[in-house]
Amino acid sequence: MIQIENMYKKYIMGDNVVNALNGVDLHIREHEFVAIVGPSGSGKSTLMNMIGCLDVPTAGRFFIDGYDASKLSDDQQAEIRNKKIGFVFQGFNLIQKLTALENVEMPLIYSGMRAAERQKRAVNALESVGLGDRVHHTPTELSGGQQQRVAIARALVTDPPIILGDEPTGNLDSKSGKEIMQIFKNLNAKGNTIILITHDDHIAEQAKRIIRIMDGKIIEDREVS
Amino acid sequence: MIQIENMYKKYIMGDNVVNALNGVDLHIREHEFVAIVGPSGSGKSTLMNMIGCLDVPTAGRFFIDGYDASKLSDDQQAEIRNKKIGFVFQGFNLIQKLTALENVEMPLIYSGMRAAERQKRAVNALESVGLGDRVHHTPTELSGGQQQRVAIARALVTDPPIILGDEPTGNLDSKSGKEIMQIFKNLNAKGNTIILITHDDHIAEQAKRIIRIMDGKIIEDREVS
Ligand SMILES: Nc1ncnc2c1ncn2[C@@H]1O[C@H](COP(=O)(O)OP(=O)(O)OP(=O)(O)O)[C@@H](O)[C@H]1O
Ligand SMILES: Nc1ncnc2c1ncn2[C@@H]1O[C@H](COP(=O)(O)OP(=O)(O)OP(=O)(O)O)[C@@H](O)[C@H]1O
Ligand SMILES: [Mg+2]
Ligand SMILES: [Mg+2]
Repeated sequence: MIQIENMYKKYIMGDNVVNALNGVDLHIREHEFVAIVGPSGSGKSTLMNMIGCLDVPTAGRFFIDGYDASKLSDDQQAEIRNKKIGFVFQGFNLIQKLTALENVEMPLIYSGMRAAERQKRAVNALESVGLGDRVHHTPTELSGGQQQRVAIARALVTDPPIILGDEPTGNLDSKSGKEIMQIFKNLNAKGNTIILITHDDHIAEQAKRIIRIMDGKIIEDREVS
Repeated sequence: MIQIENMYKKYIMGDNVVNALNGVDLHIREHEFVAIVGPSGSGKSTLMNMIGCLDVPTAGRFFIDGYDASKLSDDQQAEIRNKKIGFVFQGFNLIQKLTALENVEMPLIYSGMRAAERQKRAVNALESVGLGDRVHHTPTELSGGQQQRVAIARALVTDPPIILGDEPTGNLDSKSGKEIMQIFKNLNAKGNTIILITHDDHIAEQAKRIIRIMDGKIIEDREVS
Protein backbone atom coordinates (compact mmCIF):
# COMPACT_ATOMS: atom_id res chain seq x y z
CA MET A 1 0.00 0.00 0.00
CA ILE A 2 2.88 2.38 0.81
CA GLN A 3 6.24 1.74 -0.84
CA ILE A 4 9.29 3.97 -0.45
CA GLU A 5 12.45 3.15 -2.43
CA ASN A 6 15.86 4.68 -1.77
CA MET A 7 14.40 8.02 -0.71
CA TYR A 8 16.48 11.13 -0.07
CA LYS A 9 15.41 14.60 1.10
CA LYS A 10 18.09 17.24 1.17
CA TYR A 11 17.85 20.88 2.24
CA ILE A 12 20.55 23.22 1.02
CA MET A 13 21.35 26.08 3.41
CA GLY A 14 24.25 28.16 2.05
CA ASP A 15 27.28 25.84 2.20
CA ASN A 16 25.54 23.24 4.33
CA VAL A 17 23.36 20.36 3.28
CA VAL A 18 20.86 18.87 5.72
CA ASN A 19 20.12 15.24 4.82
CA ALA A 20 16.67 14.96 6.41
CA LEU A 21 16.13 11.57 4.70
CA ASN A 22 19.33 9.78 3.78
CA GLY A 23 18.43 6.58 1.91
CA VAL A 24 15.11 5.19 3.18
CA ASP A 25 13.44 1.96 2.03
CA LEU A 26 10.09 1.16 3.55
CA HIS A 27 7.07 -1.01 2.78
CA ILE A 28 3.88 -0.66 4.81
CA ARG A 29 0.91 -2.90 3.97
CA GLU A 30 -2.81 -2.44 4.53
CA HIS A 31 -4.10 -2.95 8.07
CA GLU A 32 -0.70 -2.46 9.69
CA PHE A 33 -0.23 -0.55 12.96
CA VAL A 34 3.19 1.06 12.85
CA ALA A 35 5.05 3.30 15.32
CA ILE A 36 7.92 5.47 14.05
CA VAL A 37 10.42 6.45 16.75
CA GLY A 38 13.77 8.22 16.90
CA PRO A 39 15.55 11.31 18.24
CA SER A 40 14.38 14.88 17.71
CA GLY A 41 15.49 16.00 14.23
CA SER A 42 16.04 12.49 12.89
CA GLY A 43 13.58 12.74 9.96
CA LYS A 44 10.29 11.31 11.28
CA SER A 45 8.00 14.21 10.29
CA THR A 46 9.80 14.51 6.95
CA LEU A 47 9.09 10.81 6.28
CA MET A 48 5.48 11.23 7.38
CA ASN A 49 4.98 14.17 5.01
CA MET A 50 6.18 11.99 2.12
CA ILE A 51 3.76 9.20 3.08
CA GLY A 52 0.97 11.78 3.28
CA CYS A 53 1.75 13.13 -0.22
CA LEU A 54 2.51 16.54 1.28
CA ASP A 55 6.12 16.76 0.18
CA VAL A 56 8.35 15.63 -2.68
CA PRO A 57 11.64 13.77 -2.22
CA THR A 58 14.95 14.98 -3.64
CA ALA A 59 15.52 11.45 -4.96
CA GLY A 60 13.93 8.01 -4.73
CA ARG A 61 10.48 6.64 -5.45
CA PHE A 62 7.18 6.65 -3.62
CA PHE A 63 4.18 4.47 -4.46
CA ILE A 64 0.81 4.70 -2.79
CA ASP A 65 -1.74 1.97 -3.61
CA GLY A 66 0.39 1.16 -6.63
CA TYR A 67 0.44 4.71 -8.03
CA ASP A 68 3.85 6.32 -8.58
CA ALA A 69 3.30 9.59 -6.70
CA SER A 70 5.78 11.47 -8.91
CA LYS A 71 3.59 10.70 -11.95
CA LEU A 72 0.41 12.15 -10.42
CA SER A 73 -0.78 15.68 -11.05
CA ASP A 74 -1.33 18.04 -8.10
CA ASP A 75 -5.07 17.46 -8.38
CA GLN A 76 -4.63 13.69 -8.36
CA GLN A 77 -2.36 13.93 -5.30
CA ALA A 78 -4.92 16.12 -3.52
CA GLU A 79 -7.62 13.58 -4.34
CA ILE A 80 -5.57 10.72 -2.88
CA ARG A 81 -4.95 12.77 0.26
CA ASN A 82 -8.61 13.62 0.70
CA LYS A 83 -9.89 10.12 -0.01
CA LYS A 84 -7.26 7.93 1.58
CA ILE A 85 -5.38 9.77 4.31
CA GLY A 86 -6.22 11.38 7.63
CA PHE A 87 -3.32 13.41 9.05
CA VAL A 88 -2.75 14.60 12.64
CA PHE A 89 0.00 17.22 12.34
CA GLN A 90 2.71 17.72 15.00
CA GLY A 91 1.72 21.42 15.14
CA PHE A 92 -2.03 20.68 14.75
CA ASN A 93 -2.47 23.11 11.80
CA LEU A 94 -5.97 24.12 12.88
CA ILE A 95 -7.63 27.10 11.18
CA GLN A 96 -7.58 29.81 13.85
CA LYS A 97 -10.73 31.68 12.86
CA LEU A 98 -12.89 28.54 12.65
CA THR A 99 -14.48 26.75 15.59
CA ALA A 100 -13.58 23.19 16.57
CA LEU A 101 -16.74 22.02 14.78
CA GLU A 102 -15.92 23.94 11.58
CA ASN A 103 -12.33 22.64 11.62
CA VAL A 104 -13.52 19.05 11.91
CA GLU A 105 -16.11 19.56 9.14
CA MET A 106 -13.48 20.68 6.60
CA PRO A 107 -12.56 17.21 5.21
CA LEU A 108 -16.28 16.41 4.82
CA ILE A 109 -16.83 19.59 2.80
CA TYR A 110 -14.16 18.37 0.34
CA SER A 111 -15.93 15.04 0.08
CA GLY A 112 -19.15 16.82 -0.89
CA MET A 113 -21.26 15.70 2.05
CA ARG A 114 -24.31 17.87 2.72
CA ALA A 115 -24.46 20.14 5.76
CA ALA A 116 -26.78 18.25 8.16
CA GLU A 117 -24.88 14.97 7.83
CA ARG A 118 -21.54 16.79 8.00
CA GLN A 119 -22.40 18.50 11.27
CA LYS A 120 -23.66 15.24 12.80
CA ARG A 121 -20.44 13.41 11.93
CA ALA A 122 -18.21 16.24 13.10
CA VAL A 123 -20.02 16.42 16.45
CA ASN A 124 -19.66 12.63 16.84
CA ALA A 125 -15.94 12.84 16.12
CA LEU A 126 -15.50 15.62 18.69
CA GLU A 127 -17.51 13.68 21.29
CA SER A 128 -15.35 10.61 20.69
CA VAL A 129 -12.28 12.60 21.78
CA GLY A 130 -14.03 14.14 24.80
CA LEU A 131 -14.75 17.59 23.31
CA GLY A 132 -18.55 17.46 23.03
CA ASP A 133 -18.76 20.57 25.24
CA ARG A 134 -16.14 22.56 23.30
CA VAL A 135 -17.52 22.39 19.74
CA HIS A 136 -17.99 26.13 19.33
CA HIS A 137 -14.62 27.16 20.79
CA THR A 138 -11.96 28.44 18.37
CA PRO A 139 -8.37 27.16 18.81
CA THR A 140 -7.31 30.11 20.99
CA GLU A 141 -10.22 29.30 23.29
CA LEU A 142 -8.94 25.75 23.77
CA SER A 143 -6.13 24.24 25.83
CA GLY A 144 -3.11 22.71 24.06
CA GLY A 145 -4.37 19.17 24.55
CA GLN A 146 -7.88 20.16 23.41
CA GLN A 147 -6.43 21.61 20.19
CA GLN A 148 -4.56 18.35 19.67
CA ARG A 149 -7.79 16.41 20.09
CA VAL A 150 -9.56 18.64 17.54
CA ALA A 151 -6.74 17.77 15.11
CA ILE A 152 -7.28 14.07 15.88
CA ALA A 153 -11.07 14.33 15.38
CA ARG A 154 -10.48 16.07 12.02
CA ALA A 155 -8.16 13.24 10.89
CA LEU A 156 -10.76 10.61 11.77
CA VAL A 157 -13.99 12.19 10.57
CA THR A 158 -13.90 10.77 6.99
CA ASP A 159 -12.87 7.31 8.31
CA PRO A 160 -9.86 7.29 5.98
CA PRO A 161 -8.12 3.97 5.19
CA ILE A 162 -4.74 5.38 6.29
CA ILE A 163 -4.33 7.44 9.45
CA LEU A 164 -1.04 9.30 9.99
CA GLY A 165 -0.46 10.73 13.49
CA ASP A 166 2.58 12.90 14.23
CA GLU A 167 2.98 12.86 18.04
CA PRO A 168 -0.83 12.61 18.50
CA THR A 169 -0.63 12.31 22.31
CA GLY A 170 2.26 14.71 22.97
CA ASN A 171 0.06 17.26 24.76
CA LEU A 172 -2.25 14.83 26.55
CA ASP A 173 -2.29 13.51 30.10
CA SER A 174 -1.99 9.75 30.35
CA LYS A 175 -5.75 9.14 30.71
CA SER A 176 -6.61 11.20 27.58
CA GLY A 177 -3.66 9.54 25.82
CA LYS A 178 -5.07 6.07 26.64
CA GLU A 179 -8.47 7.08 25.26
CA ILE A 180 -6.90 8.24 22.01
CA MET A 181 -4.85 5.04 21.69
CA GLN A 182 -8.02 3.00 22.20
CA ILE A 183 -9.61 4.88 19.28
CA PHE A 184 -6.61 4.02 17.07
CA LYS A 185 -6.68 0.36 18.17
CA ASN A 186 -10.41 0.08 17.44
CA LEU A 187 -9.88 1.57 13.98
CA ASN A 188 -6.99 -0.82 13.29
CA ALA A 189 -9.12 -3.76 14.44
CA LYS A 190 -11.73 -2.80 11.83
CA GLY A 191 -9.07 -2.52 9.12
CA ASN A 192 -7.67 1.02 9.01
CA THR A 193 -3.91 1.35 8.57
CA ILE A 194 -2.40 3.35 11.46
CA ILE A 195 1.04 5.00 11.34
CA LEU A 196 2.06 7.03 14.41
CA ILE A 197 5.18 9.03 15.19
CA THR A 198 5.81 9.03 18.92
CA HIS A 199 8.48 9.86 21.47
CA ASP A 200 6.64 7.79 24.09
CA ASP A 201 7.82 4.19 24.35
CA HIS A 202 4.56 3.17 26.06
CA ILE A 203 2.70 4.37 22.98
CA ALA A 204 5.15 2.69 20.58
CA GLU A 205 4.82 -0.67 22.34
CA GLN A 206 1.06 -0.63 21.66
CA ALA A 207 1.64 -0.70 17.90
CA LYS A 208 2.35 -3.97 16.04
CA ARG A 209 5.58 -2.84 14.37
CA ILE A 210 8.26 -0.32 15.44
CA ILE A 211 10.47 1.50 12.94
CA ARG A 212 13.41 3.40 14.45
CA ILE A 213 14.99 6.30 12.54
CA MET A 214 18.32 8.02 13.15
CA ASP A 215 19.97 10.72 11.02
CA GLY A 216 17.53 10.17 8.16
CA LYS A 217 18.02 6.37 7.98
CA ILE A 218 16.00 3.43 9.27
CA ILE A 219 18.18 1.61 11.80
CA GLU A 220 15.63 -0.85 13.19
CA ASP A 221 12.38 -2.38 11.94
CA ARG A 222 10.78 -4.99 14.18
CA GLU A 223 7.47 -6.61 15.12
CA VAL A 224 6.27 -5.79 18.63
CA SER A 225 6.33 -8.99 20.68
CA MET B 1 7.85 35.28 45.79
CA ILE B 2 4.65 34.18 43.98
CA GLN B 3 1.40 34.42 45.91
CA ILE B 4 -2.02 33.64 44.48
CA GLU B 5 -5.13 34.20 46.64
CA ASN B 6 -8.59 32.87 45.84
CA MET B 7 -8.08 33.25 42.09
CA TYR B 8 -10.86 32.78 39.52
CA LYS B 9 -10.71 32.94 35.73
CA LYS B 10 -14.04 32.67 33.94
CA TYR B 11 -14.75 32.70 30.21
CA ILE B 12 -18.27 33.52 29.14
CA MET B 13 -19.40 31.83 25.92
CA GLY B 14 -23.03 32.64 25.18
CA ASP B 15 -25.02 30.92 27.94
CA ASN B 16 -22.06 28.88 29.16
CA VAL B 17 -19.37 29.82 31.64
CA VAL B 18 -16.02 28.02 31.58
CA ASN B 19 -14.37 28.18 35.00
CA ALA B 20 -10.75 27.80 33.90
CA LEU B 21 -9.54 28.66 37.44
CA ASN B 22 -12.11 28.00 40.15
CA GLY B 23 -10.68 29.17 43.47
CA VAL B 24 -6.90 28.74 43.51
CA ASP B 25 -4.59 29.51 46.45
CA LEU B 26 -0.89 29.01 45.86
CA HIS B 27 2.38 30.15 47.39
CA ILE B 28 5.68 29.43 45.63
CA ARG B 29 8.93 30.60 47.26
CA GLU B 30 12.32 31.44 45.77
CA HIS B 31 14.50 28.51 44.72
CA GLU B 32 11.62 26.04 44.54
CA PHE B 33 11.33 23.38 41.80
CA VAL B 34 7.64 22.78 41.17
CA ALA B 35 5.80 20.50 38.74
CA ILE B 36 2.17 21.26 37.89
CA VAL B 37 0.21 18.24 36.67
CA GLY B 38 -3.40 17.46 35.79
CA PRO B 39 -5.72 16.44 32.95
CA SER B 40 -5.96 18.21 29.61
CA GLY B 41 -8.15 21.31 30.01
CA SER B 42 -7.83 21.46 33.81
CA GLY B 43 -6.36 25.00 33.99
CA LYS B 44 -2.57 24.51 34.07
CA SER B 45 -1.65 26.89 31.22
CA THR B 46 -4.19 29.42 32.50
CA LEU B 47 -2.50 29.32 35.93
CA MET B 48 0.94 29.59 34.32
CA ASN B 49 -0.13 32.66 32.32
CA MET B 50 -1.20 34.35 35.58
CA ILE B 51 2.16 33.57 37.21
CA GLY B 52 3.92 34.95 34.14
CA CYS B 53 1.93 38.23 34.28
CA LEU B 54 0.47 37.47 30.85
CA ASP B 55 -3.17 37.35 31.87
CA VAL B 56 -5.50 38.94 34.40
CA PRO B 57 -7.80 36.97 36.71
CA THR B 58 -11.57 37.51 36.87
CA ALA B 59 -11.23 37.63 40.69
CA GLY B 60 -8.61 37.06 43.35
CA ARG B 61 -5.18 38.49 44.04
CA PHE B 62 -1.72 37.89 42.61
CA PHE B 63 1.52 39.08 44.17
CA ILE B 64 4.95 38.72 42.60
CA ASP B 65 7.97 39.61 44.75
CA GLY B 66 5.58 41.46 47.03
CA TYR B 67 4.04 43.62 44.28
CA ASP B 68 0.27 43.41 43.81
CA ALA B 69 0.13 42.71 40.07
CA SER B 70 -3.27 44.40 39.71
CA LYS B 71 -1.73 47.70 40.90
CA LEU B 72 1.06 47.68 38.31
CA SER B 73 0.85 49.55 35.02
CA ASP B 74 1.27 47.64 31.76
CA ASP B 75 4.83 48.98 31.49
CA GLN B 76 5.66 47.83 35.00
CA GLN B 77 4.22 44.38 34.29
CA ALA B 78 6.28 44.16 31.10
CA GLU B 79 9.38 45.13 33.04
CA ILE B 80 8.77 42.41 35.63
CA ARG B 81 8.28 39.87 32.86
CA ASN B 82 11.47 40.89 31.06
CA LYS B 83 13.64 41.06 34.18
CA LYS B 84 12.29 38.21 36.26
CA ILE B 85 10.63 35.58 34.11
CA GLY B 86 11.66 33.22 31.32
CA PHE B 87 8.68 31.51 29.68
CA VAL B 88 8.62 28.36 27.51
CA PHE B 89 5.17 28.39 25.90
CA GLN B 90 3.16 25.23 25.16
CA GLY B 91 2.87 26.36 21.52
CA PHE B 92 6.47 27.74 21.44
CA ASN B 93 5.38 31.19 20.12
CA LEU B 94 8.51 31.60 18.00
CA ILE B 95 8.65 34.44 15.47
CA GLN B 96 8.35 32.69 12.12
CA LYS B 97 10.41 35.08 9.99
CA LEU B 98 13.36 35.19 12.41
CA THR B 99 16.08 32.57 12.67
CA ALA B 100 16.66 30.49 15.80
CA LEU B 101 19.50 32.88 16.71
CA GLU B 102 17.36 35.99 16.25
CA ASN B 103 14.51 34.45 18.26
CA VAL B 104 16.84 33.67 21.16
CA GLU B 105 18.39 37.15 21.02
CA MET B 106 15.01 38.90 21.49
CA PRO B 107 14.97 38.98 25.33
CA LEU B 108 18.53 40.34 25.31
CA ILE B 109 17.52 43.17 22.97
CA TYR B 110 14.89 44.21 25.55
CA SER B 111 17.53 44.18 28.26
CA GLY B 112 19.68 46.59 26.22
CA MET B 113 22.67 44.30 25.71
CA ARG B 114 24.91 45.24 22.78
CA ALA B 115 25.05 43.10 19.65
CA ALA B 116 28.34 41.21 20.02
CA GLU B 117 27.61 40.04 23.56
CA ARG B 118 23.99 39.27 22.64
CA GLN B 119 24.99 37.00 19.77
CA LYS B 120 27.57 35.20 21.91
CA ARG B 121 25.03 34.47 24.65
CA ALA B 122 22.33 33.40 22.19
CA VAL B 123 24.74 30.98 20.48
CA ASN B 124 25.73 29.56 23.89
CA ALA B 125 22.09 29.05 24.82
CA LEU B 126 21.38 27.26 21.52
CA GLU B 127 24.48 25.08 21.93
CA SER B 128 23.36 24.12 25.44
CA VAL B 129 20.15 22.63 23.98
CA GLY B 130 21.99 20.84 21.15
CA LEU B 131 21.17 23.31 18.35
CA GLY B 132 24.60 24.78 17.64
CA ASP B 133 24.30 23.61 14.01
CA ARG B 134 20.80 25.03 13.49
CA VAL B 135 21.27 28.67 14.51
CA HIS B 136 20.38 30.17 11.12
CA HIS B 137 17.30 28.00 10.51
CA THR B 138 13.87 29.64 10.79
CA PRO B 139 11.11 27.75 12.66
CA THR B 140 9.69 26.16 9.49
CA GLU B 141 13.17 24.82 8.76
CA LEU B 142 13.28 23.05 12.13
CA SER B 143 11.68 19.89 13.47
CA GLY B 144 9.01 20.13 16.18
CA GLY B 145 11.43 19.20 18.93
CA GLN B 146 14.05 21.63 17.60
CA GLN B 147 11.48 24.45 17.71
CA GLN B 148 10.71 23.49 21.28
CA ARG B 149 14.40 23.66 22.14
CA VAL B 150 14.70 27.14 20.58
CA ALA B 151 11.81 28.21 22.85
CA ILE B 152 13.71 26.75 25.83
CA ALA B 153 16.96 28.51 24.87
CA ARG B 154 15.06 31.81 24.55
CA ALA B 155 13.59 31.36 28.05
CA LEU B 156 17.05 30.74 29.55
CA VAL B 157 19.19 33.29 27.74
CA THR B 158 18.74 36.17 30.26
CA ASP B 159 19.23 33.75 33.21
CA PRO B 160 15.92 34.89 34.75
CA PRO B 161 15.23 34.19 38.44
CA ILE B 162 11.93 32.45 37.59
CA ILE B 163 11.64 29.96 34.73
CA LEU B 164 8.16 28.86 33.64
CA GLY B 165 7.98 25.85 31.29
CA ASP B 166 4.66 24.73 29.80
CA GLU B 167 5.23 21.13 28.63
CA PRO B 168 8.90 21.87 27.79
CA THR B 169 9.71 18.26 26.83
CA GLY B 170 6.45 17.32 25.09
CA ASN B 171 8.05 17.07 21.64
CA LEU B 172 11.36 15.58 22.71
CA ASP B 173 12.69 12.02 22.70
CA SER B 174 13.69 10.74 26.12
CA LYS B 175 17.41 11.49 25.66
CA SER B 176 16.80 15.13 24.65
CA GLY B 177 14.22 15.36 27.45
CA LYS B 178 16.83 14.19 30.00
CA GLU B 179 19.30 16.80 28.75
CA ILE B 180 16.71 19.55 29.16
CA MET B 181 15.80 18.37 32.67
CA GLN B 182 19.49 18.41 33.59
CA ILE B 183 19.64 22.07 32.50
CA PHE B 184 16.66 22.90 34.74
CA LYS B 185 18.16 20.99 37.68
CA ASN B 186 21.49 22.79 37.30
CA LEU B 187 19.70 26.15 37.23
CA ASN B 188 17.67 25.23 40.32
CA ALA B 189 20.86 24.16 42.10
CA LYS B 190 22.32 27.62 41.51
CA GLY B 191 19.17 29.30 42.81
CA ASN B 192 16.69 29.82 39.94
CA THR B 193 13.03 29.06 40.68
CA ILE B 194 11.68 26.46 38.23
CA ILE B 195 7.97 25.87 37.59
CA LEU B 196 7.10 23.25 34.95
CA ILE B 197 3.79 22.02 33.61
CA THR B 198 4.09 18.42 32.49
CA HIS B 199 1.98 15.44 31.49
CA ASP B 200 4.96 13.12 32.07
CA ASP B 201 5.10 11.58 35.54
CA HIS B 202 8.83 10.84 35.11
CA ILE B 203 9.42 14.55 34.62
CA ALA B 204 7.15 15.52 37.53
CA GLU B 205 8.97 13.16 39.93
CA GLN B 206 12.24 15.02 39.22
CA ALA B 207 10.83 18.23 40.72
CA LYS B 208 10.82 18.87 44.47
CA ARG B 209 7.10 19.62 44.79
CA ILE B 210 4.08 18.42 42.77
CA ILE B 211 0.87 20.43 42.48
CA ARG B 212 -2.08 18.59 40.94
CA ILE B 213 -4.93 20.54 39.31
CA MET B 214 -8.40 19.34 38.32
CA ASP B 215 -11.29 21.43 36.97
CA GLY B 216 -9.54 24.69 37.87
CA LYS B 217 -8.81 23.73 41.51
CA ILE B 218 -5.70 22.46 43.27
CA ILE B 219 -6.50 18.98 44.58
CA GLU B 220 -3.04 17.93 45.75
CA ASP B 221 0.15 19.74 46.80
CA ARG B 222 3.00 17.54 48.05
CA GLU B 223 6.77 17.38 48.41
CA VAL B 224 8.45 14.77 46.19
CA SER B 225 9.94 12.11 48.43
N1 LIG C 1 -10.28 32.07 25.68
C1 LIG C 1 -10.98 31.03 26.18
N2 LIG C 1 -12.33 31.01 26.07
C2 LIG C 1 -13.04 29.98 26.58
N3 LIG C 1 -12.52 28.92 27.21
C3 LIG C 1 -11.17 28.88 27.34
C4 LIG C 1 -10.33 29.91 26.85
N4 LIG C 1 -9.05 29.59 27.11
C5 LIG C 1 -9.08 28.41 27.77
N5 LIG C 1 -10.36 27.97 27.91
C6 LIG C 1 -10.80 26.75 28.59
O1 LIG C 1 -10.23 26.80 29.90
C7 LIG C 1 -9.85 25.48 30.31
C8 LIG C 1 -8.43 25.48 30.83
O2 LIG C 1 -7.51 25.71 29.78
P1 LIG C 1 -5.95 25.49 29.98
O3 LIG C 1 -5.29 25.91 28.68
O4 LIG C 1 -5.49 26.19 31.21
O5 LIG C 1 -5.82 23.92 30.21
P2 LIG C 1 -4.53 23.01 30.43
O6 LIG C 1 -4.62 22.39 31.77
O7 LIG C 1 -3.29 23.78 30.11
O8 LIG C 1 -4.74 21.86 29.34
P3 LIG C 1 -3.69 21.05 28.41
O9 LIG C 1 -3.05 20.04 29.30
O10 LIG C 1 -4.59 20.44 27.39
O11 LIG C 1 -2.73 22.03 27.82
C9 LIG C 1 -10.05 24.56 29.10
O12 LIG C 1 -11.15 23.71 29.33
C10 LIG C 1 -10.29 25.49 27.93
O13 LIG C 1 -11.23 25.00 27.00
N1 LIG D 1 12.89 23.37 5.41
C1 LIG D 1 13.99 22.88 6.00
N2 LIG D 1 15.20 23.42 5.74
C2 LIG D 1 16.30 22.95 6.35
N3 LIG D 1 16.35 21.93 7.22
C3 LIG D 1 15.16 21.36 7.52
C4 LIG D 1 13.92 21.80 6.95
N4 LIG D 1 12.91 21.04 7.45
C5 LIG D 1 13.48 20.17 8.30
N5 LIG D 1 14.82 20.35 8.35
C6 LIG D 1 15.78 19.56 9.13
O1 LIG D 1 15.57 18.19 8.78
C7 LIG D 1 15.75 17.36 9.94
C8 LIG D 1 14.57 16.42 10.10
O2 LIG D 1 13.42 17.14 10.46
P1 LIG D 1 12.09 16.38 10.95
O3 LIG D 1 11.05 17.45 11.17
O4 LIG D 1 11.73 15.30 10.00
O5 LIG D 1 12.55 15.73 12.35
P2 LIG D 1 11.72 14.87 13.41
O6 LIG D 1 12.32 13.53 13.49
O7 LIG D 1 10.24 14.97 13.10
O8 LIG D 1 12.02 15.64 14.76
P3 LIG D 1 11.10 15.95 16.08
O9 LIG D 1 11.06 14.67 16.84
O10 LIG D 1 11.90 17.02 16.76
O11 LIG D 1 9.77 16.42 15.61
C9 LIG D 1 15.93 18.29 11.14
O12 LIG D 1 17.27 18.23 11.59
C10 LIG D 1 15.57 19.67 10.62
O13 LIG D 1 16.39 20.70 11.17
MG1 LIG E 1 8.65 15.89 14.06
MG1 LIG F 1 -1.90 23.68 28.57
